[in-house]
Amino acid sequence: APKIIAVANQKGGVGKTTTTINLGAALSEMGNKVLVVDLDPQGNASTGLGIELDDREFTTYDLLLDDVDLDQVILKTTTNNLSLIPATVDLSSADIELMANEKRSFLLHDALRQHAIDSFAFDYILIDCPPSLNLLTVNAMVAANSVLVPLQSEFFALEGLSQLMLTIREVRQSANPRLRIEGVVLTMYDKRNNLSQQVEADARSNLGDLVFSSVIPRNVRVSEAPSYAVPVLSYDTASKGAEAYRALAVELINNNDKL
Amino acid sequence: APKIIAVANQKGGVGKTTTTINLGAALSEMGNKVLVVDLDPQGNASTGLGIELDDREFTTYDLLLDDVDLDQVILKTTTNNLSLIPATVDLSSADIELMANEKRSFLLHDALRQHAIDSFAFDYILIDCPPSLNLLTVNAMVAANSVLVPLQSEFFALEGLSQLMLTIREVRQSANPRLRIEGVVLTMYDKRNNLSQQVEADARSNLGDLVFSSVIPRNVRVSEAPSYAVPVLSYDTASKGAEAYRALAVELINNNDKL
Ligand SMILES: Nc1ncnc2c1ncn2[C@@H]1O[C@H](COP(=O)(O)OP(=O)(O)OP(=O)(O)O)[C@@H](O)[C@H]1O
Ligand SMILES: Nc1ncnc2c1ncn2[C@@H]1O[C@H](COP(=O)(O)OP(=O)(O)OP(=O)(O)O)[C@@H](O)[C@H]1O
Ligand SMILES: [Mg+2]
Ligand SMILES: [Mg+2]
Repeated sequence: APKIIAVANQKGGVGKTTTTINLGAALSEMGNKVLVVDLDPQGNASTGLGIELDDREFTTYDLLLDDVDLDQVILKTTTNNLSLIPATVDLSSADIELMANEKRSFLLHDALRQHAIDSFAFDYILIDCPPSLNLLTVNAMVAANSVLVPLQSEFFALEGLSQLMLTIREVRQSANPRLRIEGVVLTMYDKRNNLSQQVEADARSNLGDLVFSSVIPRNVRVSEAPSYAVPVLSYDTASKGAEAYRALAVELINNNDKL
Repeated sequence: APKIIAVANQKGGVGKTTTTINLGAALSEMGNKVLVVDLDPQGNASTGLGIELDDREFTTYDLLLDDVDLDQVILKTTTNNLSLIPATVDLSSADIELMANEKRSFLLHDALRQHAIDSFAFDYILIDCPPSLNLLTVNAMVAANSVLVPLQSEFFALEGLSQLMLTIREVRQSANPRLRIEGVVLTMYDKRNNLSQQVEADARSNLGDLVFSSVIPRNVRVSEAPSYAVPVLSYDTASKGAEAYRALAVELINNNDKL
């Protein structure tokens, strides 16, 4: 069965989408079959992987409502071994519409465990979460084996971490007992900047081994890649950003081998 | 009556909180009496203005439920003429709890128009919105005279703009006929970076005069200020960030004089 990882942090703009796309690309470059699930109504992961709005006929919203076959909603991207379930703004009404549904927190969990998914033989499923701890993010945490937390190397980013860890514990106690923390990855790190160093020191002293040793530097090539609709690994393969995401993928795999 | 401005954009990390705090500080430095309403469960505006978690006995959540006197919930900050209604994570349950309330979209509108607010003689009320188009952001848009949109000079930031403009139009048609767009302000602008220039060119060609001529540069002093619990205008008064927010305040006032 594939390993399912929710990429989550309610703080906005910390690199959730960027990490989902590029970690996914790094894992797929190593030969793993990877599925990205875009669970954000903004649809940034879909855009960043080159799926135009017109090509998003079936989306994660349909998947949650169990209204669609997997072959219709799982799309190939231009990156080898990397597939996507796209999102549109329809997803933003899911919160309200699914509120009355008894199984509302398990919809994604069930959708990703239907027999039909076995034929795709995915090794990893990465779920890009919206910047909130709403029903969509809870669905991701219930569906996932672990949560990967991008942490921007900025002051406000540390503030939300304790709330996020509380939510993970609540989901573990109420719906998904085996939910682990895959790790916390520092993003947009600028080694010339005191603030980055301070945030790193704080994170490592508070969270210890939960913090990946791999750190993602602030790198303009990373933020340019989405406008070319490809991961930075193909946009500029030798860039510091691409190298950092490859190192993160290797570290993630090694951590899981040890389990 | 005070001018009420909602600072909103569902894209995360674009500078909503930073703009609310520092535009507020710039307006108050000119002698205006300013109130910041923290409408984000993350409580970043409260932290950035130096209100510790323990001092947030009454919050925006209580204000929405009409459970509190204004003198209890409006706090002075260390910045002269700048007051705050703080937020805690309690606010994140407002979405679900207020769903059944008939007047759910008008709660903030009514709270900010009660007679008791006249004695504070505010000139401006700035509302810091969470990164979503949920009930909290709708409350801000119903309560406001206008919406100020921070636009990060990055590719993904442009993508959400059309959805945001749609939501503003919907609120104007359903609940607040006089809601205007105060303007779109480019944030974290790096003039050495093609991407910033491209985003600026796109924004100005699509949105014309809606885009402020004042642009907020990426400036490390801006991101350091919150860790000292003060606006950048007091943390480093001569910094490019402080100067840019002063220019934005002047431009905003001039635009309103012309109306
Ligand atoms: N390492 C990096 N170097 C430079 N820019 C980066 C880096 N990582 C992300 N960015 C840019 O920062 C912005 C925020 O990143 P991203 O959109 O991935 O964050 P997010 O957490 O998914 O945001 P949201 O909360 O809106 O979903 C984007 O414009 C992205 O291109
Ligand atoms: N002009 C700037 N120069 C440098 N850093 C900035 C600037 N503006 C904002 N930042 C930093 O960028 C990060 C995101 O800004 P901020 O938190 O204000 O965005 P936001 O839109 O309020 O985020 P959220 O969507 O989570 O509410 C913060 O760490 C902030 O300090
Ligand atoms: Mg995202
Ligand atoms: Mg904010």
